[in-house]
Amino acid sequence: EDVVVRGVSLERNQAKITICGVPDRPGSAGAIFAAIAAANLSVDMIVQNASGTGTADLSFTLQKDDLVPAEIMLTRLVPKLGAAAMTATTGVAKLSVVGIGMRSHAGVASRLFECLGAAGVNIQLISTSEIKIAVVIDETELDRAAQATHAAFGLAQPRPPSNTA
Amino acid sequence: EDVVVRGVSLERNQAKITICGVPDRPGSAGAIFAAIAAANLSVDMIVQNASGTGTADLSFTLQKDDLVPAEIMLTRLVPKLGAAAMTATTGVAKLSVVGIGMRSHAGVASRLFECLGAAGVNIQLISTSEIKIAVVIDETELDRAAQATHAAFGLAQPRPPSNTA
Ligand SMILES: C[C@@H](O)[C@H](N)C(=O)O
Ligand SMILES: C[C@@H](O)[C@H](N)C(=O)O
Repeated sequence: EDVVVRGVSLERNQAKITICGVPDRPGSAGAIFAAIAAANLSVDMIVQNASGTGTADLSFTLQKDDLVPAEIMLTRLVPKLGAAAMTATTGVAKLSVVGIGMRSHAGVASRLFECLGAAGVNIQLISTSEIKIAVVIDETELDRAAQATHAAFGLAQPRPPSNTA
Repeated sequence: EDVVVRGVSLERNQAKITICGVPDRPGSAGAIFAAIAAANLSVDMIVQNASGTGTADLSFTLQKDDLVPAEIMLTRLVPKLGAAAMTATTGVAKLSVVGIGMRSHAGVASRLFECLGAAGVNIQLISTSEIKIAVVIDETELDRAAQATHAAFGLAQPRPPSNTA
């Protein structure tokens, strides 16, 4: 099917938590998210990659204001789970390319990733669905990344951020 | 906003490639996907997690039939990129919970991950968007995972796979 990229969406003020070395056995991800849900935290992207060593790293993004309560709660949970460590960072942002028919096209992914690489923007997290490719990058690089992405997909350049950004 | 889970979708016959130790600098992901797009491979989920060691693992899923051409092409690329290794596996499947208002609810994620844990299903990859939470699991566990998920979200049990599954 033809890919139609409709636009680029930007989300500032994000934070990221990565739990490294989560034991790769049934139930670990459930235990982490049961604690997050019980603390009533609103989570956006959840990304987990398998690794060959019997452990997996699991990351998620949340609003900057929710970072401290999440960190406090997870600091207690991580040792109980047998996970290795947790890192929490603010100053990240999410950039997403939204379209239809994304799923079967590595072309959209390559165009996005290559334009970010050429603009010197480092990709920290990647997550995709049928209608969207989302990356987490450093917030200081967001405007540069947005300009490069609009240009790469032939979209009208975004207006400079106004006070309402 | 209220979360409404509309259904569970299952995709069999998937394969997974993980490239470990990709140098975590601008352009690496672009180089990988430029090669994938040039080989005209159709990719589904793309998942990358950041790691603190200056490298990142990047995984993607594709149709089982595309695995061998992808492996051949990436075997040549991985050393040029300075990545550590590549693993390719068939026999995986994707299970997704689809709904609206997913984004702000760790509750949906925790319910899905906990029910899979209780059913003894190990989660290999996780990727989310506003409308969907997708996990990659072993294909032999798909029917058990689907039953547990339908029960956890109060959805009518799937009919046993017919010949057209
Ligand atoms: C790492 C974590 O996802 C684990 N594999 C689980 O199934 O819960
Ligand atoms: C690992 C890879 O994503 C790298 N950080 C890049 O930006 O291309």
